[in-house]
Amino acid sequence: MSRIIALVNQKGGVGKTTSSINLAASLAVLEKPTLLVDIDPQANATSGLGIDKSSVETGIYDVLLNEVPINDIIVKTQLDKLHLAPSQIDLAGAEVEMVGMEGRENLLKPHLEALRERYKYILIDCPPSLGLLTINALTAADSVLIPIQAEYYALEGLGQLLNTIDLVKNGLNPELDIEGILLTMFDSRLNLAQQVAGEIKKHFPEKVYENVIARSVRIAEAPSHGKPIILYDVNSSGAQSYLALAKEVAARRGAK
Amino acid sequence: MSRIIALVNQKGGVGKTTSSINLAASLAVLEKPTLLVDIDPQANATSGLGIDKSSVETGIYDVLLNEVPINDIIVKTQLDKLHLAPSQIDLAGAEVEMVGMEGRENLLKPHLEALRERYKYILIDCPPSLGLLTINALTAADSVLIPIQAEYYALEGLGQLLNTIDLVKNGLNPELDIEGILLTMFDSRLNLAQQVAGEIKKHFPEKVYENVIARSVRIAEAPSHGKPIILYDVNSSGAQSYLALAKEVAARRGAK
Ligand SMILES: Nc1ncnc2c1ncn2[C@@H]1O[C@H](COP(=O)(O)OP(=O)(O)OP(=O)(O)O)[C@@H](O)[C@H]1O
Ligand SMILES: Nc1ncnc2c1ncn2[C@@H]1O[C@H](COP(=O)(O)OP(=O)(O)OP(=O)(O)O)[C@@H](O)[C@H]1O
Ligand SMILES: [Mg+2]
Ligand SMILES: [Mg+2]
Repeated sequence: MSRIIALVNQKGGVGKTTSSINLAASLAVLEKPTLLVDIDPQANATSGLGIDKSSVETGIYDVLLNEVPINDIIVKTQLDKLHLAPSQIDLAGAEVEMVGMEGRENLLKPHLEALRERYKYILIDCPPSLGLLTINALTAADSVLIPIQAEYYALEGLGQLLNTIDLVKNGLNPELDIEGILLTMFDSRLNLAQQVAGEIKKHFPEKVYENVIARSVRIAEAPSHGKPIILYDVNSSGAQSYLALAKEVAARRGAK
Repeated sequence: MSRIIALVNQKGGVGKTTSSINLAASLAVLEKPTLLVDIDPQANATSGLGIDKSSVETGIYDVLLNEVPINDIIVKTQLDKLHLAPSQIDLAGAEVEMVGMEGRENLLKPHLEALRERYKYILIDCPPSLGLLTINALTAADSVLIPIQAEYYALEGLGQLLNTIDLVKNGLNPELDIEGILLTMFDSRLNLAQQVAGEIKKHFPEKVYENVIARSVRIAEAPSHGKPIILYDVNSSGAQSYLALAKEVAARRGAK
């Protein structure tokens, strides 16, 4: 009775972490027990929720490479229904270590399968690459949520990302599906944004979420206070947009 | 008589590609023969200069892994003094292949050393990670230019980046130093931007460039026309800022 969703886009700076934190926080506020798994060596989702990444002694690196059960690393956050599996700096060297390992793409999946009873949603924040960490997330996930900026390079990378999702679907994870495409940092006054958004909607009509996240400095300020936007400024347009997105995600499909 | 500069930041979307293209183009306009090397599997610097990445038969992947001389892949651009060593999609699998190779960090350096007589500047656009492709760039470079957005996560990642630069300096490339720190997508009306910029200037007073690149949609539009900003809209503030930056980079030090 849970859904595992990976937030993936190899293009950098498109709002993966911001969407992971704020969608997870909004689902928690809607009373759905949610776990956020941070598998980005930058550990931005960890610090964005107010946890000091240098103080994380055992984290996702130990789960993937030292067989520590994920239960042992899960921490609470300021929201009762939101838990976090934090990243740590050691993760930066993980991909090189994983290359030679047996079943290197399946290191994360067994840990998340064991948590399905406990969480309604498990979100995975991925690094800006299609390397082994992201492949582990795609193998463990039921579906992929693709945050994307309405700009040229982000649009250009979409093809490569969809190819990789297909590869994983045809091999490691036949269940994998696209949960949705989320337009982030959207500025409706710009022609460029309108054009690129139009292109994306034309190619993926049913996949693009109704709710678009507009560019708003309050969203960019929140992580410096270690809080999701809904706790930093609940009346902001950003908080309302992510809350509406959470309702759209929950409504789109019943959990498995 | 040349300078090899790597544009590096593992934080995604901070303006590495945009700065690589537009600094290289501006240096070329100032009559300095310049080569732009694209080692990002996304190949954004390649497409941003109007070259179709799927039509690149031999590219930087072949130079690093198939011993093709870099001369064989260099192409012209719309600017007489600007050449490009293009990336290609195959590069996405390169890091996994490089892990087991002898001298895996030094695959790029010999190729660029052989070009020092031909180019006054060689710029390297890096992917958003500190993996083997970026390590190859840091090993080959004389110095590092760090594009950075004035936002929380970008500031947070600066420590990890400087540690990595130190590691390379202490081992593979003792000559390596920091060319400069470039504030990008800067919006002076935002408190967040002012605060973060203040932090960076406090920690690295001599390294931050006088010239700051303001957020401007013309800069984001230019790559969809396959042109650097100076060819897309020479009168725009973006074109003027990157031209001023090129003059500052050229003035900061005489070439080696
Ligand atoms: N809607 C928004 N409005 C304004 N700023 C935003 C918005 N969404 C994200 N940002 C800011 O844009 C930057 C990039 O976002 P974020 O770090 O979430 O992207 P990412 O895809 O996770 O990046 P990376 O590729 O490095 O992992 C951050 O500084 C973030 O605070
Ligand atoms: N000064 C600017 N004003 C407005 N938009 C900009 C500016 N600089 C860059 N951009 C846009 O911001 C986005 C991110 O920039 P860019 O792709 O150059 O960053 P990057 O660091 O190379 O990203 P990646 O980490 O994916 O390699 C792009 O869509 C680009 O067009
Ligand atoms: Mg992120
Ligand atoms: Mg780039």
